[in-house]
Amino acid sequence: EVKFVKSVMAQAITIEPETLIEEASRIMIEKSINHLPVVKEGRLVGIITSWDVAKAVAMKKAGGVAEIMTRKVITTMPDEPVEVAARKMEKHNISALPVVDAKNRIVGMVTSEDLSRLLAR
Amino acid sequence: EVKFVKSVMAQAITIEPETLIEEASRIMIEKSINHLPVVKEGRLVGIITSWDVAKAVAMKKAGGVAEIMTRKVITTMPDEPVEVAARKMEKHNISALPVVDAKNRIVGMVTSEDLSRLLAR
Ligand SMILES: C[S@@+](CC[C@H](N)C(=O)[O-])C[C@H]1O[C@@H](n2cnc3c(N)ncnc32)[C@H](O)[C@@H]1O
Ligand SMILES: C[S@@+](CC[C@H](N)C(=O)[O-])C[C@H]1O[C@@H](n2cnc3c(N)ncnc32)[C@H](O)[C@@H]1O
Repeated sequence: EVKFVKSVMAQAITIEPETLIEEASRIMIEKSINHLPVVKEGRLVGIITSWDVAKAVAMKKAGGVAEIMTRKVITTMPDEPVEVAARKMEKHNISALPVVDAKNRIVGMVTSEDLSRLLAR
Repeated sequence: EVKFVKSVMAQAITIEPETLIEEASRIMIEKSINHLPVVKEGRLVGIITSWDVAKAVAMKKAGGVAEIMTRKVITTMPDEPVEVAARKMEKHNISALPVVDAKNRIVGMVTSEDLSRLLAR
């Protein structure tokens, strides 16, 4: 039985480019997550993860997330098979994909934790 | 065909309790990883992840990793089936397991990224 991203994805919690790194960190801790898509006027403009926060700490950087977010975001869609999503994450050495609809609006988030759970049958 | 942890695990990069949070962050960035087991005199005493670094940022904490590491570490062994490792991660909502031998010495690290790659066949 083929599984699709829509059956494993979670709700995405998004932030804005002006959000401070410290505030983004607080949200990750409150929601127990590691990945936050960055959205400006409804459009996906970047992604920041706890790895980026560690990078900011290593480089003694503070300020808004726009300075440290990744701007070229790899995404998936609800009807994509989980194998395709897993292949994208492997290819780019990343651990999450924002899920977007046909109009590129964010409808969810899928992480390598969600996929690894499929093995925990 | 059953897969075991030993066929997917990677080499573990470890740190000591006295390692500074900033130094641990530098190692995560250099090695492109998110999880560091903390070892004292050859024994596993904790684990620190990029999520813990985000927590330190949210709480404006600095200093040695001993202050923010998780001390009760969930582990796995090389001969454990990957489904069992996946179930442990799911149960504790964690994304990595240090791999230990019969004498509790660290022999590797397995992450939810390693398990999600199994789906990318
Ligand atoms: C290259 S990975 C390396 C470490 C580890 N594999 C992980 O995913 O955390 C870390 C970087 O990937 C970026 N990243 C995470 N998800 C992404 C996505 N869907 N598209 C583009 N970049 C992403 C983060 O912003 C971060 O700078
Ligand atoms: C509970 S998870 C929540 C966020 C997300 N699920 C993740 O794994 O990053 C984050 C916490 O799990 C802890 N952790 C990670 N791997 C662990 C392990 N093998 N044993 C015990 N705690 C671990 C980290 O130290 C961190 O405080």
